[in-house]
Amino acid sequence: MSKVIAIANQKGGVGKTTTAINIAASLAAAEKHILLIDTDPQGNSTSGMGIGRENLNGSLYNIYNGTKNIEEVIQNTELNHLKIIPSNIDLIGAELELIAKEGRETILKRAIEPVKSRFDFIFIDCPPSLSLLTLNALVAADSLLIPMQCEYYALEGISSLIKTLELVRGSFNSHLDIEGILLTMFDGRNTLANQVAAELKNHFGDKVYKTMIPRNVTLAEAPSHGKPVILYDIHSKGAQSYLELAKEMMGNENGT
Amino acid sequence: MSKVIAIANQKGGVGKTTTAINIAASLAAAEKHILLIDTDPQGNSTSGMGIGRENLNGSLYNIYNGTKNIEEVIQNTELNHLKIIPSNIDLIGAELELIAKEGRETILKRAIEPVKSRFDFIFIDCPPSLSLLTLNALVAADSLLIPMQCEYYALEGISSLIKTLELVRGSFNSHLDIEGILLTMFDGRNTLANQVAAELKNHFGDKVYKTMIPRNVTLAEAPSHGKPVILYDIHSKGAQSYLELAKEMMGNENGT
Ligand SMILES: Nc1ncnc2c1ncn2[C@@H]1O[C@H](COP(=O)(O)OP(=O)(O)OP(=O)(O)O)[C@@H](O)[C@H]1O
Ligand SMILES: Nc1ncnc2c1ncn2[C@@H]1O[C@H](COP(=O)(O)OP(=O)(O)OP(=O)(O)O)[C@@H](O)[C@H]1O
Ligand SMILES: [Mg+2]
Ligand SMILES: [Mg+2]
Repeated sequence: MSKVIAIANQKGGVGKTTTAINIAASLAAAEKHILLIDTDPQGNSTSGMGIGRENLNGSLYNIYNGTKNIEEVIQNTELNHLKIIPSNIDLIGAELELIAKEGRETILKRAIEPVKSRFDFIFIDCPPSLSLLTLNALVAADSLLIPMQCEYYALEGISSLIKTLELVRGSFNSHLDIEGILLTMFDGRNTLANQVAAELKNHFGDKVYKTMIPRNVTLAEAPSHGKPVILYDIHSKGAQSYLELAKEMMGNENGT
Repeated sequence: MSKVIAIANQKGGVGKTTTAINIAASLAAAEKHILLIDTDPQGNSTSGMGIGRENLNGSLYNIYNGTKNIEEVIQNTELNHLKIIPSNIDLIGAELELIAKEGRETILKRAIEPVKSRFDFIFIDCPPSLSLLTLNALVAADSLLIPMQCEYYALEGISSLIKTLELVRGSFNSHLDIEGILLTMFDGRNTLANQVAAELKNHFGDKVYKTMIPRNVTLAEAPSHGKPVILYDIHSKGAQSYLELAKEMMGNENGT
């Protein structure tokens, strides 16, 4: 059973990378075979996992410009069950080069095909835009995990994300669905956060994960040590909440 | 004396829109003539100023596709001295349409020219990417204001922003300089924040504003009322810190 999940939201700074790294690591700790693909030219998933962005042997850019195959760019991480396809600023070049390319929307989907069965989950960390890189991730994905900060601008942006999802479903990927909406940096003492959370649950029902990720400084500290939070401080609220999310996701997969 | 300032940082969620709206409003309250240009397809500066993104009479997209001139898209706001050029999701179309256009990097610069002398400051709120929309803003700008969250990924990203600034300076806009680096959502109790702040001051010296914007929930609440924070709650720490920043910016202009 292999599932490709795009982690996307065009609103910036809502916890896409933090979620990608930490859900991938938490599931790998539970002995699931995981591939993390960094499709953001910022390369935050890459550096957050302790991989230098400068002298990469291979990166996602090589897939887009056809100079390497997927086997050559998959790298190991500190966790046995977690592999990564890193990225760096070169990926910006792919955006412009893709425009005129034949089948530009399905490059990532076709590249993943030969390795998909080896992994239980493949997570794709997306940049904060509805660009061709994000489009490739949505076309390649079985479902979309949407990290949501419970604030006004993030709530405002969700409608255009859903519209994009429907467009992709209509033309490139008929079975694409919402995997779940994850409330991030959640502070229960804050009225605005509670209002936004209520609105999301009202609108999306069960699609909103029961697990909420609290604002927790260890989640912001871990990347400066190049480690997922379960390797940096497993007892922190941040680590515990992502381990809980991993359990919830595995439960959803087994239909429990 | 008229200055065009781009507010840009490709890292998402660092406070670009919050800074654009609130510095524009604070300077307008000090009777400076201000134009705020929203060049992010998310349209957060537009809705944060209480302007509906759906039925716009005119928007920045009209400038990029040549269907209206700048006079037709400048709108009033609740503050007399603050005008805005709004945006919405249509602007995404401009990104793709610009690729093949002659002089695609200087469209915004040429559009602003006829009205520049009417304003003391023109602020451009940029999307979280180094795309053609951001490039147009950097080519049109006299200087770049960089909002910085004091966290690891934001610090990591600043080097590619500076590289982009140097590229633009080299080919399109020789006098483009850093206006200032603004520390946003700053929490002095947090070791990571203090470390990052120290590193920025060490590297950029006087370019780092003395004014720091604290994390303050009224700044996140104000946009849901469609108001800049000085009209929502002028006594809040958020409002006071942007008024202070306005004073510091005016002092810098007068050379004091
Ligand atoms: N639950 C949390 N508690 C505290 N800090 C957090 C939390 N989640 C993320 N952060 C921090 O907030 C910032 C934004 O998170 P992150 O970079 O993961 O968001 P993003 O959506 O990937 O951003 P971008 O849009 O730039 O890709 C980062 O500095 C991160 O370390
Ligand atoms: N000083 C602050 N204190 C508390 N909340 C803040 C502060 N500054 C901004 N925010 C909130 O943090 C979130 C991110 O800020 P904002 O949207 O202004 O960043 P941005 O850089 O414009 O994001 P994007 O990259 O998506 O354009 C928003 O929900 C905003 O209301
Ligand atoms: Mg990210
Ligand atoms: Mg913004």
